[in-house]
Amino acid sequence: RKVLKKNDDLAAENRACFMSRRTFAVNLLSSPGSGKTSLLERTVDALKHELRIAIIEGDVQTDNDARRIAAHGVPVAQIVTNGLCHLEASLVQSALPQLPEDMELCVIENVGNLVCPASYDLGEHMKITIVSTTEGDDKPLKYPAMFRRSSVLIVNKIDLLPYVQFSVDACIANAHSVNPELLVFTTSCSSGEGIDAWCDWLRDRVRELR
Amino acid sequence: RKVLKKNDDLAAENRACFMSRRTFAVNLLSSPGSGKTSLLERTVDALKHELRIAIIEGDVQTDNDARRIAAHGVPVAQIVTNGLCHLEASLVQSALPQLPEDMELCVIENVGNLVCPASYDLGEHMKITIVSTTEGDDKPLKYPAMFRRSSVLIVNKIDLLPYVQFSVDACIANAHSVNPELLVFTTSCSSGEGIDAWCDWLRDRVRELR
Ligand SMILES: Nc1nc2c(ncn2[C@@H]2O[C@H](COP(=O)(O)OP(=O)(O)OP(=O)(O)O)[C@@H](O)[C@H]2O)c(=O)[nH]1
Ligand SMILES: Nc1nc2c(ncn2[C@@H]2O[C@H](COP(=O)(O)OP(=O)(O)OP(=O)(O)O)[C@@H](O)[C@H]2O)c(=O)[nH]1
Ligand SMILES: [Mg+2]
Ligand SMILES: [Mg+2]
Ligand SMILES: [Zn+2]
Ligand SMILES: [Zn+2]
Repeated sequence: RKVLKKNDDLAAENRACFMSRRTFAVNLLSSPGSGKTSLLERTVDALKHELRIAIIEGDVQTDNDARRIAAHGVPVAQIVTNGLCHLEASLVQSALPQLPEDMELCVIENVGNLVCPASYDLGEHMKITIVSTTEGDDKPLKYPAMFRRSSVLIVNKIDLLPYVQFSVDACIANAHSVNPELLVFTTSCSSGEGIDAWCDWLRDRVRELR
Repeated sequence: RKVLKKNDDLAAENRACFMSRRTFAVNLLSSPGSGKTSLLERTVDALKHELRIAIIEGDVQTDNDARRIAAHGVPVAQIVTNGLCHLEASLVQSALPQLPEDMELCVIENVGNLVCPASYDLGEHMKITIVSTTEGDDKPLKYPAMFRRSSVLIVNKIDLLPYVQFSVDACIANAHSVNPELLVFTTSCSSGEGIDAWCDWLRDRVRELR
């Protein structure tokens, strides 16, 4: 379709911009409320003293998430889509001038939606999808495109495992049946479990680029 | 837009069909994994001996949810959207012939998505939106259109309240700031708490129509 072609052209421009500045750019995706902002708060706290980080927040309404991130002391730009259920490359392009040119890591938190954001390239290096243990371990099978196009799967809220019907092994097996290359982390943004391993991996990706 | 106009025409046909048969039709909405199918399993078990119930399941991929419902012994039709992130009236219209004409209650479980399903009338009497306590109490503010167009809000997974940062009062206040008319139930599909009150209300709506 013509819409995606135009989007892809702008995404390529964004990507060229990230590459020329050697900024590692990530598109962070999940259902509403899986913990995207919570993971960013933990990640920013762990890495802000050693990496120049900036965040782009995408939401249908409110700037709540940008306020949460700003309180952690890193640059953040809020995109309000006014009803659009996904971010597009043009929205990211218009947000970029609000952020420092020398940022080493740029994470774009997409609109909470497990379907169409998978189809809109924003110019990122990779897509990272979060699934919460409270959503059911069948999500990779029921919403496959997102998992197929992602490089990393984060299973978040593992502190809630004792109280929900969720098998981490089944979820990972389902995800690998859709995308065998998927790298998996398990985390809890409330207890902090698994955050170090995730941050170590992310730091390595940023360092590799520079 | 022309797409929504055509959809609205088909929705009107569906609605006329439901009304002529005096079927109470509900469009059940939420994020992925909030508990739509779990609530339907509980509801069907509670009401199937006194009401003629049929379910329409909408999913991007798999017929997992229809199998879960079928195991409870009521008629169910599965719509697989193959990537479309919401149900449309035409899909519901083509599923209706698979269900008994004398059904008294028809619940349409929509694709898990808090954004665009709000814009597609399926011919239902009302939209019912579920929020899980694990998603955060800010969802009505961040994804307002769904709450504005719904008649009922169900706050599900209240058994998990001791383990999450979620205020039921704040969530309800946020929802009422978007839609003051919203009727609210709180439930747990695992403990069964609140299910009776929800089923009582639903039975009354079906009875009213006949
Ligand atoms: N128990 C527990 N709760 C968590 C965890 N991570 C996030 N939460 C809670 O989950 C809810 C949603 O978290 P957010 O970080 O706002 O989720 P989000 O994906 O950014 O949500 P949207 O941007 O609205 O789509 C909040 O109430 C958080 O406190 C976790 O690891 N464990
Ligand atoms: N603790 C707890 N878990 C629940 C509750 N309701 C549902 N769950 C769990 O939440 C997960 C998702 O439930 P589903 O009923 O499949 O959710 P859904 O909204 O139908 O999901 P999709 O159709 O994939 O969008 C499952 O692991 C359920 O066991 C509840 O009240 N309490
Ligand atoms: Mg967020
Ligand atoms: Mg379901
Ligand atoms: Zn979309
Ligand atoms: Zn859609």
